[in-house]
Amino acid sequence: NVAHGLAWSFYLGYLQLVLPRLEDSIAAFCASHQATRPLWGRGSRKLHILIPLNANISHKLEDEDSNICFYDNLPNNEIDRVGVRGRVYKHSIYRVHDCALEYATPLLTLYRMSQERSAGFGEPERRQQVLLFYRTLQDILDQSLECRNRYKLILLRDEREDDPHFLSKAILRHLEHQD
Amino acid sequence: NVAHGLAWSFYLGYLQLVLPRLEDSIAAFCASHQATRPLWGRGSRKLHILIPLNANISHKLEDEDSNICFYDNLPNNEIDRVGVRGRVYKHSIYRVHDCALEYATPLLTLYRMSQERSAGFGEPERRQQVLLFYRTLQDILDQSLECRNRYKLILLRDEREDDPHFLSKAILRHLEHQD
Ligand SMILES: Nc1nc(=O)c2ncn([C@@H]3O[C@@H]4COP(=O)(O)O[C@H]5[C@@H](O)[C@H](n6cnc7c(N)ncnc76)O[C@@H]5COP(=O)(O)O[C@@H]3[C@@H]4O)c2[nH]1
Repeated sequence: NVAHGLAWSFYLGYLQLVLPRLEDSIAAFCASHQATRPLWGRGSRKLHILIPLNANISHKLEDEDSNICFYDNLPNNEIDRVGVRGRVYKHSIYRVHDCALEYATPLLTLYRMSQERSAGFGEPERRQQVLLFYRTLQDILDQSLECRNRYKLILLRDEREDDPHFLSKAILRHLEHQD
Repeated sequence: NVAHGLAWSFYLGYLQLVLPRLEDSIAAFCASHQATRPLWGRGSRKLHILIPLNANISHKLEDEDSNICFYDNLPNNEIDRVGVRGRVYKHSIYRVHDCALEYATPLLTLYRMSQERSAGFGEPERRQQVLLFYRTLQDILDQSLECRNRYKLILLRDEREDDPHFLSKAILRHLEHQD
């Protein structure tokens, strides 16, 4: 099953690399943005990872919900990776409540694979794969000491998607109840 | 199986994005490096992707073989991806024969997964997964019009690994026979 490999790849090739550095990146960001406005009042210093059950993803979050607006990027991380010198890893900060927010990248792969005939699965199996990805990633992260308390997985069920502020409401629910 | 998903993810999340832009990046690189030396005489304008069957990867190619040396990076590509504003994709140029060269990153995932008890496979299955990754990626790329003639997959069998210049020789063999 595809989702198992994608969950491991997302952890080993991304979260395990960037989450231990996130706290320092946010501190550097706050220091350089002090003058413009006191930041991060109620925000959370975790990486908020959106996992829509229907794998429906846009590349600009403000296109999904007008209550979400892009603020700025955290400082870049450059890491030598498999022959690419100084590969760049970056995160974007959004104004919902000041937080680093992005979709889980492998969902885009699952969405695109479900549209390719030769990839081997269609739309009905896709939801199962997204759910399996979410559960496998949760299990992996639960065992990871270096990523503990540095992330928040936000599973988005699509029953209220017709609400134009469905996304910001779901994020705020997570920020307020669990931090 | 894991390799199938990783091959699709490598294509949909990377090769399909960067290969169509590679020709322009190399042209921009040559224009800005004209003064230092006439570049790309015998080199190839494809992305050379190394696929070692034993999934043995280092992050700096000159550590593997002293005949390979890092020259410079191509200009960065910035693309908005799943909420990350201006995600950076870059390639490194090495002096073997002036070419863009990197390992296939998913092999690092396969290597690391084979060391994690809960990931579900060990070293003997890993070789099979690498071979399956290579074959699946070949099939996907064979069908891809936008990536045609823009890449070269270099499968590295490990029988001659004790030769300190095994890697540069394998690359030169590919460059000379197939371009
Ligand atoms: N949001 C986000 N920002 C990042 O910088 C990032 N880097 C990786 N990932 C996701 O983590 C996982 C593991 O990454 P890996 O590099 O092993 O595989 C990557 C890698 O093999 C290749 N690839 C993608 N971007 C690059 C890149 N910039 N340079 C080289 N290879 C790349 O194509 C695979 C799929 O990439 P994405 O489809 O972007 O999702 C990846 C993947 O789900 C990221 N996700």
